[in-house]
Amino acid sequence: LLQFQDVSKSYHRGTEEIHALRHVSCTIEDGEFVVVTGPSGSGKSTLLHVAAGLDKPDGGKVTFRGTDVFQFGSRKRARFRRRNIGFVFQFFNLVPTLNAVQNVSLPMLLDGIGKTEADKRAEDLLVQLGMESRLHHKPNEMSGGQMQRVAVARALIADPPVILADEPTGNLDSEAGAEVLAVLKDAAANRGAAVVLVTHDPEAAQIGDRRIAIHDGNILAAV
Amino acid sequence: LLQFQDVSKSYHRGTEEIHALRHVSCTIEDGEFVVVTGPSGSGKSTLLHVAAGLDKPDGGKVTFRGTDVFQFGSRKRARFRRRNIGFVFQFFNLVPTLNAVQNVSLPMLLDGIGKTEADKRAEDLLVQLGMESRLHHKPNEMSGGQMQRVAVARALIADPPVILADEPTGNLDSEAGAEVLAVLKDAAANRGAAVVLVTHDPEAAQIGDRRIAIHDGNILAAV
Ligand SMILES: Nc1ncnc2c1ncn2[C@@H]1O[C@H](COP(=O)(O)OP(=O)(O)OP(=O)(O)O)[C@@H](O)[C@H]1O
Ligand SMILES: Nc1ncnc2c1ncn2[C@@H]1O[C@H](COP(=O)(O)OP(=O)(O)OP(=O)(O)O)[C@@H](O)[C@H]1O
Ligand SMILES: [Mg+2]
Ligand SMILES: [Mg+2]
Repeated sequence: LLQFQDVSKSYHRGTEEIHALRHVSCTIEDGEFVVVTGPSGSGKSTLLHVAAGLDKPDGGKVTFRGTDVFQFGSRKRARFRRRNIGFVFQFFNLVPTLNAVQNVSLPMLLDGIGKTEADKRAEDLLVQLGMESRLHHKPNEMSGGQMQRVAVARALIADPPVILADEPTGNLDSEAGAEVLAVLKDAAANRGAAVVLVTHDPEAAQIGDRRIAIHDGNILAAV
Repeated sequence: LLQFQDVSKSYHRGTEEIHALRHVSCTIEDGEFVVVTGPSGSGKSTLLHVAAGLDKPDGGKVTFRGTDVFQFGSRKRARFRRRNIGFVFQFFNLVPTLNAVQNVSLPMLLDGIGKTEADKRAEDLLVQLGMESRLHHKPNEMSGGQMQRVAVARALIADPPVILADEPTGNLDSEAGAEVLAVLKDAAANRGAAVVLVTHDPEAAQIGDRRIAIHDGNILAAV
């Protein structure tokens, strides 16, 4: 479903070159739940951004169902991303002027789903994540972990075939964290989504089918 | 050193009243390391913001060495905070236009310490936290956990008597997280700082002298 073929990505600062990803190859199938772990700064967020077509690699190819994600221009890539990828950002990227339900329902509205249905599904998901008392709060009226759960719900609402979750439990206690992992696991197990979970939490790392360890831009193991 | 006397804080949204803190009383002494745990949304960040004089309570009193923190106007309170409190924010609050060393040295420069000395201390602290290869990167050239470590270093650099750390390891792997906990523990043990660590990490919760559990704005236990 989603494949990296010898993908490399560097950042340049003056004369310095930082190799964020080095010759990364891996394949993720429908319904698979892959956990990515590695030290802070090792390239995990970069991996997810390249997978989503947000960051262009310097070498190699990223394909989705065989199609090169970066053959499209940025507008077409954005539409591809909206339809196929649910992304839980490490720092959420919520719309500050919208409340929880509005933030979560946005992907469905953009897909042309009616407001009534989109809002209903947004509320159901938020309630599943323990957010029933905060449905109409805006981001600046929420705690860190509440914002994180809104970001998780937004990534899942349109039932995308690929879900990329960047440390989605970093601001959550064990109970709220377990709810997040449950909805991610359910997406893979019951709706056939390919899920890539980046996490520092050793407990969360247990729930995948397979684990990829990344270190200094290199994939060390695909277990 | 730092004392809450029957502190309450509410937010009002239309007719709804959210009790973020309910009649909280506690005392923290010099050199004490207190860990605060509790579910997402239970009031931990609010507790720290009120302790730092950033958020005014609706009831009760916060004192620092016997002085009411909120008797000052906001400008004088800001100066009090800069001199006495090192705050690691849940979402860092770094200056986007400054690099790591510049962000960390800022509190010392504001205190009138010379640039050479401030930069040296900033670098030492950053190296201690594994940041030696990222000293001159700006926030948008760093990973999430790298930004978090810069925020930690900034809170510690001026050796403040009170350190308030809001989930300072949420974006860190276990090794980088252990480095953060070590510098916090050292500040309490060897420099007499009163440290309040808010964390969701059960491992981190072990390192305090005392633990406070908060639930729906109530302090449940001061163990
Ligand atoms: N614009 C940039 N310029 C230079 N270096 C960068 C830039 N953006 C990221 N980096 C570096 O690339 C490396 C990989 O970053 P990435 O955000 O993928 O790490 P990560 O594994 O997600 O870390 P964390 O667990 O801390 O979130 C980091 O070491 C970071 O400093
Ligand atoms: N401006 C606001 N208006 C209404 N409610 C608010 C506002 N700011 C915070 N809250 C609510 O106050 C409660 C306490 O928030 P706080 O940020 O202290 O929680 P927390 O314990 O730090 O949570 P987390 O672990 O998720 O960071 C939350 O339930 C939040 O929704
Ligand atoms: Mg990251
Ligand atoms: Mg918080």
